[in-house]
Amino acid sequence: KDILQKNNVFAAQNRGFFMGRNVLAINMVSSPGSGKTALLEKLIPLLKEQVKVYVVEGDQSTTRDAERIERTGASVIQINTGKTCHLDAHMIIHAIEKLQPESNSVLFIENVGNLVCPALFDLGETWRMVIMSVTEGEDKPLKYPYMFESSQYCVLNKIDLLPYVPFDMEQAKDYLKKIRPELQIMETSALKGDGVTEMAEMILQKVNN
Amino acid sequence: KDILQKNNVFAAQNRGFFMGRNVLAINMVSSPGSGKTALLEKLIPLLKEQVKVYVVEGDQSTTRDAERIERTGASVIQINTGKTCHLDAHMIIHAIEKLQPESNSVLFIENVGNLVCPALFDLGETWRMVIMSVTEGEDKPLKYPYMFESSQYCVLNKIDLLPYVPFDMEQAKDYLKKIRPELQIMETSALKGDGVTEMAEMILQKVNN
Ligand SMILES: Nc1nc2c(ncn2[C@@H]2O[C@H](COP(=O)(O)OP(=O)(O)OP(=O)(O)O)[C@@H](O)[C@H]2O)c(=O)[nH]1
Ligand SMILES: Nc1nc2c(ncn2[C@@H]2O[C@H](COP(=O)(O)OP(=O)(O)OP(=O)(O)O)[C@@H](O)[C@H]2O)c(=O)[nH]1
Ligand SMILES: [Mg+2]
Ligand SMILES: [Mg+2]
Repeated sequence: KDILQKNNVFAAQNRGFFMGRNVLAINMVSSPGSGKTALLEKLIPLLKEQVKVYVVEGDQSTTRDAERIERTGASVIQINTGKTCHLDAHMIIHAIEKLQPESNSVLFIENVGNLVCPALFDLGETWRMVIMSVTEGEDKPLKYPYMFESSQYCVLNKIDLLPYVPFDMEQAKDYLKKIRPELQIMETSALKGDGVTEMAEMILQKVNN
Repeated sequence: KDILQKNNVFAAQNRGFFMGRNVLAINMVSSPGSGKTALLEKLIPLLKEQVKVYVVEGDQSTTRDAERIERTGASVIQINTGKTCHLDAHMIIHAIEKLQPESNSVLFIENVGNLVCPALFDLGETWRMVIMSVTEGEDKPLKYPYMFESSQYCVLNKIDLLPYVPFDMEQAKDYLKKIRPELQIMETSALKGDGVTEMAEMILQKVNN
């Protein structure tokens, strides 16, 4: 559609800007409440000693997530989308103008909680990372395929709840590989901290290369 | 917008049809994996001895949810929306043609897992019921207000997980009342069965009056 065409032009501009400044731009997508903000709250303290961290927070309403990020010490801006179900590349152009990210930095974009619409909107990111909570069920990759097809990383979060939920980890990974074989899968608990150090190391490695 | 105008005309037609046949039409909305299908799997056996039950299953992809409903013995059809992020009233017109619901029956519409887009699309339902899992966090009503504003019922599901998640039940109910004071709130575990009998009784009471 015409909207997607326009978006792709803005996305290309963002992608060029990030490449020009060697900014690792990570688009974090997931259902509402899968743990995107909680993961950032755990990751940023591990990263900010070694690299400048910026965050673009997308939500329909409130500045709650941006306030949570502020407390970590990262530079953050909040975008409220109102009734719109996703961030788009044009919003990111404005975010870049406000944040003025330095070279060799990391920019997290926490998208609106939505497993459907953000799949269609390229923001110009370097990585797209889909976060899936083990509480959602192993069939989500099959039922919401576009989001998983268009991601390079998948974080399976809330692994501390595995003893209490009927989640089949092996089946989930089979489904993920079926939808996108090259997907890199990580397991985390943003509550307990499992897997977060490894995730930080992976990010730092990319920034430094 | 023009799309919403057209949708409202189709929604009015559905609403009139349901009134004409005294069909209790319940639009179930939630994030992906909050437990809509699991709740239906528990509810339908309790309802179908006393009332005819129909289900419209909406998903981007697969017939998995419709197959789960089939095993309960209810009449069900699956609608695949592809890249579209919500069911709309026109799709429900077609579903009604296929299902031919009898008078004095219950029709569940399980919407696409999405806390954003379905809020804007009236399907002609009698009740809109938003399901929120305690794993998603108590701030969801504030951050996704349109969905909670437009609902009459809110089901807080997965209460069996309360010992293991940082969910503040009282705070959640405060936020819900703040967004929509008239919201009727229920607590359930679709896994263990808590609250399901009460929910079935509430539905039967409405059908029989
Ligand atoms: N048990 C458990 N709870 C978690 C974990 N990570 C996050 N949570 C909880 O899940 C809820 C939602 O976490 P958020 O970080 O707000 O999730 P989100 O994806 O940012 O939510 P939105 O921005 O609204 O889409 C909160 O109550 C968190 O404390 C985890 O690893 N384990
Ligand atoms: N612990 C616990 N798990 C539950 C409960 N209800 C559902 N689940 C699990 O949550 C996962 C998702 O349940 P579904 O019924 O598929 O959720 P849904 O809302 O229909 O998902 P979509 O149709 O994809 O949006 C499954 O693994 C269920 O077994 C509950 O009350 N407690
Ligand atoms: Mg968040
Ligand atoms: Mg379902």
